[in-house]
Amino acid sequence: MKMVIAIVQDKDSPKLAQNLIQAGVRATKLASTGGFLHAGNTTFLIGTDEERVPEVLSLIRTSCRSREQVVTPMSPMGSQVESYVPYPVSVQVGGATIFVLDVERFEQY
Amino acid sequence: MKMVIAIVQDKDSPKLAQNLIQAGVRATKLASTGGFLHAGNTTFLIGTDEERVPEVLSLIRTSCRSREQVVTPMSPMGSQVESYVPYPVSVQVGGATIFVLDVERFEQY
Amino acid sequence: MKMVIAIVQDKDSPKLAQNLIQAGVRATKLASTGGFLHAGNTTFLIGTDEERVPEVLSLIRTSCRSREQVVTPMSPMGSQVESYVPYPVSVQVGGATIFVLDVERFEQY
Ligand SMILES: Nc1ncnc2c1ncn2[C@@H]1O[C@@H]2COP(=O)(O)O[C@H]3[C@@H](O)[C@H](n4cnc5c(N)ncnc54)O[C@@H]3COP(=O)(O)O[C@H]2[C@H]1O
Ligand SMILES: Nc1ncnc2c1ncn2[C@@H]1O[C@@H]2COP(=O)(O)O[C@H]3[C@@H](O)[C@H](n4cnc5c(N)ncnc54)O[C@@H]3COP(=O)(O)O[C@H]2[C@H]1O
Ligand SMILES: Nc1ncnc2c1ncn2[C@@H]1O[C@@H]2COP(=O)(O)O[C@H]3[C@@H](O)[C@H](n4cnc5c(N)ncnc54)O[C@@H]3COP(=O)(O)O[C@H]2[C@H]1O
Repeated sequence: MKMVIAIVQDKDSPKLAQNLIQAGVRATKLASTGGFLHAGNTTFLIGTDEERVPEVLSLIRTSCRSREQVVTPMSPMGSQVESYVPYPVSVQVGGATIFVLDVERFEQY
Repeated sequence: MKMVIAIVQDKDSPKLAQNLIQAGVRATKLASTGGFLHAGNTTFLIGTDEERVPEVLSLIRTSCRSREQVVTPMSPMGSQVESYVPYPVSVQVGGATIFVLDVERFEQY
Repeated sequence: MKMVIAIVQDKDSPKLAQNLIQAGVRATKLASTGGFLHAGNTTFLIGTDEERVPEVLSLIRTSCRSREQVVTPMSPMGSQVESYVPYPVSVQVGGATIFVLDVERFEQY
């Protein structure tokens, strides 16, 4: 058993959830926030058999797409704070960030 | 140290939290959503010594129970979309879905 | 790649998020609740290269501090329920509780 943790944009979450259901892959969703843009996103927890990990990754890749977001950062990225004037910048946010972890034991009651 | 990730129904969460406190087991709760029914549920993160994992699993098993939920699915489970008429179906939701993962390092500051 | 799961007090979350950005460390935040005090806290998921784990831990240690919280427990910690009179107790809440887990595979689409 493996735990796939996938962080995706909120816009792609319904499509990914639907594609997982149709493939018979079980999942749990958590509301989350990006550390950089502080925008809402969705973290999926997907416990799946090891053999199905490639299929789950390709489901995520086809359901989620990268987008450009225009943001006005609240504070400087670097260290200069004195003459900081906030202005809009465009940031490319990827479709999905995915971590696969090993599960030692799986139970359902 | 092991990380026990347990997804339980919201109704059982207060009882499980209480039973964990009484057993002196520390935990953190996350609000979550089921991938299939889109109903709210609770994800517990429980960091515990390896020897206590069986005790924690049996605490979860006795605190959480399976229930029948009647739902009207928003869209077809399979691929036919044309003549889809939503009607209520009854789904058995288990008491708990549990993943045990290995923790390489634990710190508290 | 390692997954650092850090549970910190809400008060320290903005400072930690800022320090992570300045160090170029990526992170995702989840709203969470303590199992004991039922107070809100923040769970950070930080995927980072193994060599940077010590730096990430020390960033968390310097960004988060322990505080005393006064609470009136809703119900007895032990088993006696009959003559329970709730009265305020002071509890020391640590700066951060941190779990480091191994990541087998990391992908970004
Ligand atoms: N220090 C920095 N300097 C310049 N640009 C920066 C930056 N940190 C992030 N970005 C850019 O901003 C986008 C959104 O980041 P955010 O942290 O809000 O939202 C992130 C975060 O919630 C999560 N994430 C990405 N890498 C992560 C990691 N290693 N650990 C935990 N969460 C991660 O995935 C979301 C999307 O990440 P993605 O890389 O596609 O897209 C990122 C990246 O293109
Ligand atoms: N494709 C499908 N076709 C037919 N019936 C389906 C189905 N997917 C789920 N169900 C049924 O619906 C119940 C609720 O699923 P849901 O995804 O909302 O809520 C789930 C989900 O949040 C979590 N979960 C279960 N297995 C998981 C896994 N492998 N990975 C991540 N989360 C899981 O535990 C909750 C309860 O799961 P449980 O298995 O007891 O109960 C499930 C199961 O009986
Ligand atoms: N059974 C008990 N008897 C007496 N005192 C108790 C107790 N359980 C907790 N406490 C105290 O209350 C503080 C807040 O715990 P809470 O569970 O709300 O909030 C916790 C919880 O959300 C998380 N946490 C700590 N250890 C954990 C673990 N092993 N697994 C998962 N989450 C943990 O970190 C937060 C802060 O923990 P920290 O240890 O610094 O601080 C704890 C601890 O000092």
